[in-house]
Amino acid sequence: NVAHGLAWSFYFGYLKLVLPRLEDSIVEFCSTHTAGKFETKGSRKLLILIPVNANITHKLEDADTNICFYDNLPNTEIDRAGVRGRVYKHSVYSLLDQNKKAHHCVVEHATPLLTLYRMSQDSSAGFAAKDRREQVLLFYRTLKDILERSIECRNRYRLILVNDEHEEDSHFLSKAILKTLDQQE
Amino acid sequence: NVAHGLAWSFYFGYLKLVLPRLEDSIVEFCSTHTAGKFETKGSRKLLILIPVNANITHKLEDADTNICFYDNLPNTEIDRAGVRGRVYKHSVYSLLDQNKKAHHCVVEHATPLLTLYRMSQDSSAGFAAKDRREQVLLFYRTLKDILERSIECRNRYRLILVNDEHEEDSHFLSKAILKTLDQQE
Ligand SMILES: Nc1nc(=O)c2ncn([C@@H]3O[C@@H]4COP(=O)(O)O[C@H]5[C@@H](O)[C@H](n6cnc7c(N)ncnc76)O[C@@H]5COP(=O)(O)O[C@@H]3[C@@H]4O)c2[nH]1
Repeated sequence: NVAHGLAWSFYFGYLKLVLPRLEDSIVEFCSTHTAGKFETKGSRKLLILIPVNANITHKLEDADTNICFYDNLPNTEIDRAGVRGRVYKHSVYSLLDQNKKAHHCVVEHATPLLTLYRMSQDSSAGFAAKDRREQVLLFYRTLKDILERSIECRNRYRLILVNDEHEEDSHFLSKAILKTLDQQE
Repeated sequence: NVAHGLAWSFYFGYLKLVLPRLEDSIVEFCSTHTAGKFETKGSRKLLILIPVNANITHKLEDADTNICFYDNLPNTEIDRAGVRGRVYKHSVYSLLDQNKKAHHCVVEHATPLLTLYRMSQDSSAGFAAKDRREQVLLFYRTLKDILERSIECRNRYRLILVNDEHEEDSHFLSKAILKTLDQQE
């Protein structure tokens, strides 16, 4: 079950390292970005998008014109497995709601889904396209369990399962993200 | 089989992206590092260390005093899954051989082994410590097959399986790496 290992990899190789540093990163970002108010509906969490069809865009604004790249949080550098000062960063996006009001958030796709997608296209990987949706849901459930039990990660993230049934709505992604931000107030 | 998915992830999420750019990266490095000669025994490949006990050090010099960090290759920035300009880089090390002559190489551990190691320590991951060695060897074999069939990666890497039987030799890691460099002449 590929999704199981990829969820653990995402935790040990990334979320466990970066989530404890997120708060400080946002504080530093706010101190250097005084031009505009960093309006995040009170959210200082990493929003992690999990599209059920594993269809991941590299630039979120390509998926929805109500999403604009704003800036990157400051880099974190960590020595990892022989790579000196490997860089970890997150991107901040500005989202327009239905009233054209802008909100900022730290959001990205769950990168391991790219591997699931590519494996389903390569016949030698032993992973069929029809299994993909099931594997994405397994990834989501496994990751959810791991993170709920993790002291380092607790309350520092939101997992957003993105359904593909609404794709005819060209703003369904920004709406899905904003809905999640509203849910935590 | 966790190792199977991690090998594919290492390929699609890293090696397939960075290996085609390695040559240019080294050329740029040599043009900015004219003080000392970049002596690599003719190797312009990424050396990937795979320790069978999955015991990965974050700084290679901690494993062997004949290994010194030299400098990093220039950064590569790629937009990935919503992270704008995600940074990929490699570290260059200087290795002393038995005659105290220095050789440079671009070397790092296979990062997914960290996940295998951590999973074997976490009882909820469903992966026992006694399975680790077998999973590392499966990772190695799977990765070897994928890379041999990859046009993007061919001839741009060397996989170095590092046995743990020689750990009483404090210079076994530098010797294992140098032996690999010699083998390609
Ligand atoms: N040596 C090395 N240098 C790198 O820059 C690098 N980037 C990825 N990898 C390894 O390749 C494979 C595929 O990467 P992917 O991005 O799909 O998953 C990654 C990704 O989802 C997430 N992650 C890790 N680093 C970052 C990062 N800097 N930004 C965003 N996500 C990250 O956490 C997963 C596991 O990471 P690692 O456990 O470090 O090993 C990865 C993985 O085995 C790297 N290995």
